[in-house]
Amino acid sequence: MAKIIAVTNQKGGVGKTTTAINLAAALAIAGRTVLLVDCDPQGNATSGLGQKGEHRDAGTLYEALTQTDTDDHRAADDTDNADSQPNADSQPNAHSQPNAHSQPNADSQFSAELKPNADSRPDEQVEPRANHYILPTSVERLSLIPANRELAGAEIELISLPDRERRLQRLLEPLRNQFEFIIIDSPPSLGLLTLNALVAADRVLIPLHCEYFALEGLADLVGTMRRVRASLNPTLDIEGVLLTMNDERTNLGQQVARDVREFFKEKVYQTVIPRNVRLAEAPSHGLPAVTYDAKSRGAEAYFSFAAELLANHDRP
Amino acid sequence: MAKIIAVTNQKGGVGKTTTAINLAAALAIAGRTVLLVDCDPQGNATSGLGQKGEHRDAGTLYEALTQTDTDDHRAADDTDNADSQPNADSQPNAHSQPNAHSQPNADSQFSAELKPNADSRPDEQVEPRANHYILPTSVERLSLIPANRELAGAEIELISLPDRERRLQRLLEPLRNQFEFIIIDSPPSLGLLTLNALVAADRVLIPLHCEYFALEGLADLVGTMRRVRASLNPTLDIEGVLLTMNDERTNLGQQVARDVREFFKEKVYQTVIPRNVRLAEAPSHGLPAVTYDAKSRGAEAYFSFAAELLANHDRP
Ligand SMILES: Nc1ncnc2c1ncn2[C@@H]1O[C@H](COP(=O)(O)OP(=O)(O)OP(=O)(O)O)[C@@H](O)[C@H]1O
Ligand SMILES: Nc1ncnc2c1ncn2[C@@H]1O[C@H](COP(=O)(O)OP(=O)(O)OP(=O)(O)O)[C@@H](O)[C@H]1O
Ligand SMILES: [Mg+2]
Ligand SMILES: [Mg+2]
Repeated sequence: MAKIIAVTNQKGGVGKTTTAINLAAALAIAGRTVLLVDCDPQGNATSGLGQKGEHRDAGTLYEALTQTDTDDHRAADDTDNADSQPNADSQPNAHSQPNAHSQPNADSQFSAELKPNADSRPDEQVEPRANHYILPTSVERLSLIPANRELAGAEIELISLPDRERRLQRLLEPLRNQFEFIIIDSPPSLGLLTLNALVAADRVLIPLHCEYFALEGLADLVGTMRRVRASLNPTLDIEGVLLTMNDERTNLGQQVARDVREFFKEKVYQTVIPRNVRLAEAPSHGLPAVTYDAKSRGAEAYFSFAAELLANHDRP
Repeated sequence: MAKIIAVTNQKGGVGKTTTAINLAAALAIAGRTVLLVDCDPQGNATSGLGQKGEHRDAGTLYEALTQTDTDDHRAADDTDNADSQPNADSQPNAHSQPNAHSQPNADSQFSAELKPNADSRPDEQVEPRANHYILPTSVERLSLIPANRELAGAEIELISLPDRERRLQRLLEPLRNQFEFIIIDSPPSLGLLTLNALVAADRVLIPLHCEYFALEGLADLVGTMRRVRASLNPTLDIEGVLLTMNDERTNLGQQVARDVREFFKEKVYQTVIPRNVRLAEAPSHGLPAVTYDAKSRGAEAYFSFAAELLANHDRP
């Protein structure tokens, strides 16, 4: 059963995408199967993994969230057609193609005896529709649902759709038995996309820049989480608070860190991510820092953070 | 005639608010009358000027954008009542009260002969309704229209209102003869609030962090500006690109800066804002860095940036 973690903080530039990419990659390197969902119209998680502009025939997260189920049958038919699979050369690492490992054998999708009710679409119940949107990445066991600018349109279109806050939850639920972790990168706002991430998630990971504006925004974030828990997702809880881009030389950094540990207590990870230029350079090479420069201080901090998160996760 | 400048970049954490606050304050210190409009539900420009939680009876930018004109008459009646003016003790610098300098003399507002049509509200045409939302700040000649969390609701409510992209433009146009500069701080997204800022503005100031994700977002921002120019605001143009939090020691910073100067040419300011902790500390004291620590490298960089902007502005 996958754990779904939303990486969320409406304050801009606190390291949400950097954390989502490097945590997902570090967990995959540690042997877990991971899906990263880019839920930000900026598409930084997509380009940070070298997949800018890439997507399956069914489309990006925009189509996945805005199409109704009937639309999806049309999409499902297209992508089952072999030559519309993502072109093998454009995939950095073809053998990590999720279809090869996590997809049930193609024949079994269409065998009628599995389905008592013959006229219902056989592929409807075996193959979660989200699979039509999943791309492989250059990291083994790490898959991605990409996003691009069009996702900004979803904020407006979702408003008039039924169950507008549950669209992402409905998309990801059926994937729980295919991945051990599903990580969602949120945009810098508390709009409908972030709301969808908070409803779909079991836990929220809060990257925090130790500065005044970032600290100020926490009250709004915690308030929003409380409202989501009350009405849409009763089991939502904080996975943890990760201090990022920490500049321990400054008083401000130390003072804010002290305030945060006082408020969130043991939820604040021991691992603190230092400011390290390799973390900022890695995205321009389309790679997570943990593979771009595994020995850098930034990458090592994300490895130790992933180990800390796994220790909490695996503890009975 | 005021120049209206939107400080915009959908990439989070690039220094929009820090630039909006310190430019507005530096221009005010240089003798210009300035209004800062906080158009971000995070309300960082409001708290960065020590006005967190403060607003006039009429409310914050949320009410200013979502109320229709008839609602405003009710608001206008309330705020003309003396004891609902902001409490003098809570104003750090009472004599910068915008009412004292920029308001027409109170008697002339109600003199009937100015208005040929007696039954129309006299205050409707002389006193711009935006005045009911304006707060003074601790910096002389600098006024503020505050924002808070409620502004996030406007993104959804504005969708169903007529002329949803022009609400901010309609609010600010009548203020042009009261201020020399109107500076708008935008949120980290390309939603309706940023759209309103781009429609209301004459010019766009783009703070840019010299890193990969920030560079990537520029194409989306320029694309959005082109669409706004084509359909809603034909004279919109770039005021300039300001390189912020620059770490000239890293290759990444130098490489991105070179790319940006190649693309935007003379639009990139000579002044580059260095990373300087005093800029991050100032908001926790409710002051712009240019008054909190005028001799710091960060403050001096914003003074020289303001001088460069004024030189371009005043050039015939
Ligand atoms: N620990 C770090 N050291 C140095 N640079 C970092 C670090 N973490 C992130 N960065 C860089 O800082 C910038 C902001 O980080 P990032 O884009 O991950 O934040 P974000 O919260 O996802 O931003 P947004 O709010 O726009 O989604 C990026 O250019 C990133 O490369
Ligand atoms: N030149 C600088 N040196 C050091 N710190 C800075 C500098 N400019 C901004 N900061 C700090 O970096 C953080 C991000 O800056 P700021 O909040 O102004 O960016 P923003 O673009 O307005 O963010 P958002 O996208 O959330 O609105 C803040 O904590 C701010 O205090
Ligand atoms: Mg991001
Ligand atoms: Mg801001």
